[in-house]
Amino acid sequence: VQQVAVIGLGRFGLTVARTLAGWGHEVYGIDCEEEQVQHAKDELTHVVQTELYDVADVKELGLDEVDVAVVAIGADIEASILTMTLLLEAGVRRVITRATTRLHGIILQRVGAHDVIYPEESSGEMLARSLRAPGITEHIELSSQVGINKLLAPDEWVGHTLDELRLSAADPAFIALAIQRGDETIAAPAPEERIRDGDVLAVVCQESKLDELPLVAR
Amino acid sequence: VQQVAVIGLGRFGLTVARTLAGWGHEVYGIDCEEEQVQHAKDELTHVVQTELYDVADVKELGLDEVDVAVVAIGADIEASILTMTLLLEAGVRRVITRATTRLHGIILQRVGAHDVIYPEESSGEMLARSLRAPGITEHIELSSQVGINKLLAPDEWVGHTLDELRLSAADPAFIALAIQRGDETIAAPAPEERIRDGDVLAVVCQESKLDELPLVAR
Ligand SMILES: Nc1ncnc2c1ncn2[C@@H]1O[C@H](COP(=O)(O)OP(=O)(O)OP(=O)(O)O)[C@@H](O)[C@H]1O
Ligand SMILES: Nc1ncnc2c1ncn2[C@@H]1O[C@H](COP(=O)(O)OP(=O)(O)OP(=O)(O)O)[C@@H](O)[C@H]1O
Repeated sequence: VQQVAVIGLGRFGLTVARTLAGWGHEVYGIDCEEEQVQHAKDELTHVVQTELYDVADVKELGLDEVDVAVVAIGADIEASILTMTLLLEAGVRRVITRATTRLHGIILQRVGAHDVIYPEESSGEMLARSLRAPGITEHIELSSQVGINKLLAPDEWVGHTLDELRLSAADPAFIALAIQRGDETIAAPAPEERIRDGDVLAVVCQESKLDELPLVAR
Repeated sequence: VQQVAVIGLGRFGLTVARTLAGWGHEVYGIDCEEEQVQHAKDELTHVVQTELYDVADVKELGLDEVDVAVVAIGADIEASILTMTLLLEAGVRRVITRATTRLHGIILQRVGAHDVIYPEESSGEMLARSLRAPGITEHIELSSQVGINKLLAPDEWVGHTLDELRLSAADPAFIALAIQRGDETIAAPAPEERIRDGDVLAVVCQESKLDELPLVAR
């Protein structure tokens, strides 16, 4: 169980906070605005309406003891840098900060953020990736040239074996690593495994060959 | 090659546009603000400074012929709904729209968006997931109970076989589907495969058992 502090409970911060709280982690939410605090109180156990002005404020709230702090303040670049610096000065071992511009992110890294997040850019990349190859809904990057892609089996694949579809290890451009069939997960499926309607596949692909996957958007 | 129109070239929209353009797709960028258009002109081949007021505007720009249009207007909810509706009315076959609030998203879906994106929320979930299990950097959901997680092999695993680490198919809670070793991808690794320093693993896991993965954050 992690102890996590989230400062800034806008859409990004509140989502981080509520998602972690939903998994049983201890989440402390901080926001200077009453409206955000009231909204968050329904979902988080510990929410405080305050602004952090010095290291004493951080320690008073016990925030120096958390495993990780997320500074999710967006528009106010000054407040974001100051808040992050206070948390670092208070000894928080891991501080992750959201940046609004590339320069803002550079400053945060120089000042000592362990990780800088660009929420709009990272969602933009995720959408671009899902548009690139219709049918590919999620993706893991294994290296700059190889990735694992999740896709719903197109109608054209149903009834065919992985071998026939050139998705078995015999053909290294694309290899089906796993098939999710309802509640059943088939790891390392055999070349003679036959695709059924509704199958979800995790396929390792050379990124440059992604467009060759015979996919049709449903 | 896809033809994609992106209306609204803020951080989210411009990222979608430039990422797709970088992969060789034909991207048309539209924004009503000169500053955004100038900024985008360095990166996209076709950028137009305009606001879409009726279906004729859409057709005049040839936007009705694209494969997919992304409405990436954020704060102006009215403009986002109106712009999306014009694209649908002009016959664009797939329109994906960004929403700023849950209600905004509900309206977009009622009006006919094929997909609604919440950039801040989706990045918030991604960060929460990476914080949940330190060391897990990326994730694909196969079902609500099973996922594929990417992780860097912790020091404790180096030198051990997948069997010894209980990551082979003999132990269905966690199965290593692939190992990325530098430029080499090992799909469906054998139980006797020995982990080396720097190995990146894709492991299928029961979501409820995620915290049992013996991970240590590096
Ligand atoms: N100094 C501060 N201390 C604590 N909270 C702050 C401070 N400055 C801003 N906030 C809060 O941070 C939250 C996020 O700030 P932002 O300006 O990005 O708003 P937003 O656009 O609503 O956020 P999001 O994009 O996450 O929805 C807001 O709820 C705001 O009240
Ligand atoms: N009616 C419109 N037609 C075309 N572009 C528009 C229209 N309304 C707003 N835009 C543009 O959409 C872009 C995104 O709008 P938003 O208000 O979300 O700005 P932003 O916060 O900078 O965006 P982001 O969060 O993606 O960085 C802006 O560049 C804006 O100029």
